[in-house]
Amino acid sequence: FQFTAMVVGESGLGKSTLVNTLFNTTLYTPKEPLPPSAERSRTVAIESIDADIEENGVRLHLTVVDTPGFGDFINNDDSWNPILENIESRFDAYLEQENRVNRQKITDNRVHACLYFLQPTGHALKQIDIEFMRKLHNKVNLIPVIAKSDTMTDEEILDFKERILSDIAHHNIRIFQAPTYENEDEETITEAEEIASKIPFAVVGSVQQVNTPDGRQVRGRAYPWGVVEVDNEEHCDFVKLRQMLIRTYMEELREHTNNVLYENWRSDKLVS
Amino acid sequence: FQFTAMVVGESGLGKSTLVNTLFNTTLYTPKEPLPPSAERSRTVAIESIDADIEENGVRLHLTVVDTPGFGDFINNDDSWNPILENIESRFDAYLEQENRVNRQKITDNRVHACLYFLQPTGHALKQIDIEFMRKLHNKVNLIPVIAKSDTMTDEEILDFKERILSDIAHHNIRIFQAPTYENEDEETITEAEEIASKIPFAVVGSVQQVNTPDGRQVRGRAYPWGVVEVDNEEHCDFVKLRQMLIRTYMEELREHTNNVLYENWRSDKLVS
Ligand SMILES: Nc1nc2c(ncn2[C@@H]2O[C@H](COP(=O)(O)OP(=O)(O)O)[C@@H](O)[C@H]2O)c(=O)[nH]1
Ligand SMILES: Nc1nc2c(ncn2[C@@H]2O[C@H](COP(=O)(O)OP(=O)(O)O)[C@@H](O)[C@H]2O)c(=O)[nH]1
Repeated sequence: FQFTAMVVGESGLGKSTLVNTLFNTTLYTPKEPLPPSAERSRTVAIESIDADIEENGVRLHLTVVDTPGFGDFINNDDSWNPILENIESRFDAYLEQENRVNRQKITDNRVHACLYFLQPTGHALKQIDIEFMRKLHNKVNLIPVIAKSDTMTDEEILDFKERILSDIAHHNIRIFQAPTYENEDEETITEAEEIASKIPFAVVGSVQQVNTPDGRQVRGRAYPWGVVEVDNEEHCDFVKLRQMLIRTYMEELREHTNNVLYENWRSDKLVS
Repeated sequence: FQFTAMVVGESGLGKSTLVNTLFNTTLYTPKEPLPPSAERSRTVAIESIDADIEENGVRLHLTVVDTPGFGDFINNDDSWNPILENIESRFDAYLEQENRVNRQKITDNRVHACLYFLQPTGHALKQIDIEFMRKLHNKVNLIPVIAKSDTMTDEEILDFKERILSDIAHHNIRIFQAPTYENEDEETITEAEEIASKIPFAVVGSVQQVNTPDGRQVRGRAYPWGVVEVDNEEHCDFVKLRQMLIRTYMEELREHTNNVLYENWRSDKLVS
């Protein structure tokens, strides 16, 4: 089936690396950096990459929508606009298919999740973060992540997460809630609670294999003072993000998009 | 004597921490973060902190000029303007003293160095970096530093430094050059070359004492995967920055401000 994820955040927050890490594939080839003399873009672009991958024995057509330029200009007024327009144009495309006589083969290209990358400042949400999330939380499942979290100590991460959640609550921003199931078994409920307790996930991405001091080979980043391991839950929440996005809640993300976000957009559209 | 340093860069790049680390004193008390409901400022502010400190047995009146808000808004158009105005108003104040009948006691409050903090994106200079440096390089000694460089591996730092220097050259930006002395002894020349070879410095700041795995107590940051040591030249260029700014080149920074930057400003002003 089809899953579409959008990735948003300023340049250099490790977005391409994280996407490659999540799907364990080089979806994004390392960008040849533009030379100093290159003309820089002046608006947010929308780019799409497609791949057929297999997850848990399930074949998946994955689309990752990238939004280069967001947050990168001196003046970022309305930088959310091209992104909102893209999400809504996908709703339009779906509505158009729904309204056809023959509806046997509907392709669902709506954005099912938006990974929003927060700069690891250690302070609070930035004004651009608040504005983006307020403009888009009713149109897409927002999953904010703390980018490059190996920049922060465990204590700094706890404080920062607490602050982010209180900023989000204060501004009435709705982020995707990992649903909890009352009728599930103990183990599933515990897993769901553990995932929920780590939001927003503090992530680290890497597709490089490095050697740990104790001789293991892992995906990670090698510093002079030690090795950060992407798949080590003591080091970051990457595993939790992967569980939420791919293993456990992919279906919930698609359903919530269809049953709630799209339906609300559709009724607003048909009323006006 | 008097030394005035200005600190510029977006919120969360470790500026306050680095200033405290440089002068080994809590010049900046940990900011009580504004609550989520706080009204956020809408323009760049200029704030000043003063301290009397002792360096190498020399008593120094240090002023650190902070520029909160720079780079923090959705729209950062002209954010360099309040900063440029502050630098020029200090030139005006000096000119006014120079023009007096009695010039026995001139206080030099001109900005002698501007530490410009670059976000460790791993890509290239941001548009706001280029604009700021182009607007200010003729008015103040620019010392760009790579903030929170413990975010980057050694290899990433080398590539990033190379890219930054080529962006700077491409845009004809003049940054402060550690002067080299032909008539100095071998050791001094070597030290000057070593400092120059590390520019822009990749810095890490911390005033916290932490324990290394091999039992030493150092200023640094403790991560689950290891301890970054601020004063360890294998870990970052903090020592080099401190040498340049405080130990070796403080006099050159003041002289260059007086003999070149101020003089050029003064002749432009008197001509027009
Ligand atoms: N510290 C740290 N650096 C990272 C991480 N992920 C990527 N990077 C580095 O950050 C730089 C930018 O990464 P990239 O994926 O191109 O960022 P993008 O511009 O957001 O797509 C590269 O040098 C990466 O190696 C991470 O989790 N932690
Ligand atoms: N990784 C890393 N974090 C740092 C460094 N210096 C400060 N920090 C952390 O970054 C956050 C913001 O630091 P602060 O000095 O307040 O930044 P400012 O807003 O630029 O003044 C705090 O959580 C600091 O502990 C550094 O060199 N490396």
